Amino acid sequence: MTIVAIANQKGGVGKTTTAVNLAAALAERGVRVLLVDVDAQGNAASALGAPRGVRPNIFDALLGGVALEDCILATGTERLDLVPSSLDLAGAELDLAALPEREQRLAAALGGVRGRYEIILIDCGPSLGLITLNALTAADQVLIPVQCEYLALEGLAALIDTIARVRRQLNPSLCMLGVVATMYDGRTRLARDVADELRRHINTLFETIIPRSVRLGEAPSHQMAVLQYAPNSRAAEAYRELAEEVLARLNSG
Amino acid sequence: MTIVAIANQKGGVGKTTTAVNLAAALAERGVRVLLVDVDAQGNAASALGAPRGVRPNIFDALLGGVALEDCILATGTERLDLVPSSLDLAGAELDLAALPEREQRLAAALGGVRGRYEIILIDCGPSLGLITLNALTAADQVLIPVQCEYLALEGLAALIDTIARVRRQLNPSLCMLGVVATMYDGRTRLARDVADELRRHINTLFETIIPRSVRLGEAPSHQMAVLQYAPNSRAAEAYRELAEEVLARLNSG
Ligand SMILES: Nc1ncnc2c1ncn2[C@@H]1O[C@H](COP(=O)(O)OP(=O)(O)OP(=O)(O)O)[C@@H](O)[C@H]1O
Ligand SMILES: Nc1ncnc2c1ncn2[C@@H]1O[C@H](COP(=O)(O)OP(=O)(O)OP(=O)(O)O)[C@@H](O)[C@H]1O
Ligand SMILES: [Mg+2]
Ligand SMILES: [Mg+2]
Repeated sequence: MTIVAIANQKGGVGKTTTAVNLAAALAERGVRVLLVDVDAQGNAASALGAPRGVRPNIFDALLGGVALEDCILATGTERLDLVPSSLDLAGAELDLAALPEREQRLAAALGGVRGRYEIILIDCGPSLGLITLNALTAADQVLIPVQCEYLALEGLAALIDTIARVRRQLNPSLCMLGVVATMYDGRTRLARDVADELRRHINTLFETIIPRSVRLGEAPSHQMAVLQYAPNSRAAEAYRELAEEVLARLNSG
Repeated sequence: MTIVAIANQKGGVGKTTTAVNLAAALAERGVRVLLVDVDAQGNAASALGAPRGVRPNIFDALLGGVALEDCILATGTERLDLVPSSLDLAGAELDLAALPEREQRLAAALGGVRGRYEIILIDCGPSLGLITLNALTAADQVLIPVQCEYLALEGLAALIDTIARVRRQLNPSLCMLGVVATMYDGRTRLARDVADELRRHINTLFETIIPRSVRLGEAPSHQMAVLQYAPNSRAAEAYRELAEEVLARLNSG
């Protein structure tokens, strides 16, 4: 079983969209997947048609002594389950900070479900605080979505430094699964320039590029992944391609 | 003098873009403006052509005992100054939490510059943690950018609740300046539906809608506000209109 954290402190780059649609594409291909939402906004639940604001949730598993397997919800997608987030996470950094082994809480919680899923994806919020550190400490791999925008390039170096620091101090087995370019609009010179820049500097960049597509914005309002909402769209195809590349990288070791 | 916090915990909705271009539009109109960046990513500096990573910065003013006026940088725009952010802010929540009156640190720091500027804008990061609470406690008004996307609507109720809580517990004079719709692409039904939804439910919605425009993505790579980079663009016009509406609301009390 592999745990993949989907992280980037820059906001709105497509972390949740990638977590939800990659999870759905892997499940469609026969993989048993668990999606864990550690972002207080809890967008993953609504994007998958799961109820929002339910208990127990990830907050109860991290701080309330509830077993993580008791927080698992089924989704509208076969072979894809979800551990929902909680608004209470917004204040959880301070609670977590006071605990021993505060960075290891999620890794310990996930220990209980290791046998039930082949891949666990963790959707992180736009932060490099203690909750994202928990995700990076629990993970075997990190997937970084990067929007094809100039400002999104700026934070990438700081993020890669943080991942290296986590590998040195908290999780020696953490690897970089790769960087995926998102919201690519080939009609704009800006997106082409940013994609070129990524190809020049990032050696783990995925071949698959996720196009800017209104289908990805519409799918959450229909409470389903784009693979169900618009199965023949370029966006759905792109996430299926990404799933193939992810599996190839995970299987090649 | 008025302090306006630009906040929304949803990532990538146009907080920095609005902070930078509204500040530039107000300065163009003759208003003396200070932009304070409290987001660890520090995107405001590069979007305005100010150097990144300088000291002293907002971290030194909040936690290092440095006077805020000693952290002020000039920008490429006349009548617009900047207090730059710091990567160290990413870990500052835990340091701040241990201090007395931890939510009032920014309000106290801004006390020293009250007479020098007519408007102070605070660019917040994608969070509702202690640093954003500092901004909401220091502010007289809150401006909320909302992307015309379904997922961006979800967090709005939680944000408005948080603002009401801050008004009750920390800052009785905090008012809602308004909500501004951003990244509006009129060709998509999604954006039209979201804008309709905002008009129906948000009575402080600005008339001005910021269109989706690649000029706004390009301007930061040229280290200037869109008002200088593409002064006759729809995007520049929209931020000038927003500045007029903001001034009208501030002056009508
Ligand atoms: N390729 C795409 N094309 C068009 N829209 C997209 C694409 N990917 C994501 N979106 C939309 O852009 C917005 C931001 O995406 P998303 O919420 O997945 O980003 P995020 O990184 O998870 O944000 P946050 O930092 O708030 O957690 C959402 O409204 C989503 O529907
Ligand atoms: N109206 C617009 N049209 C097109 N692109 C835009 C628009 N507004 C902002 N952008 C671009 O979208 C991206 C997100 O905007 P921005 O960084 O201002 O959002 P933010 O809310 O400050 O993000 P964060 O949550 O990370 O602080 C940036 O690359 C910016 O250049
Ligand atoms: Mg998200
Ligand atoms: Mg920002």
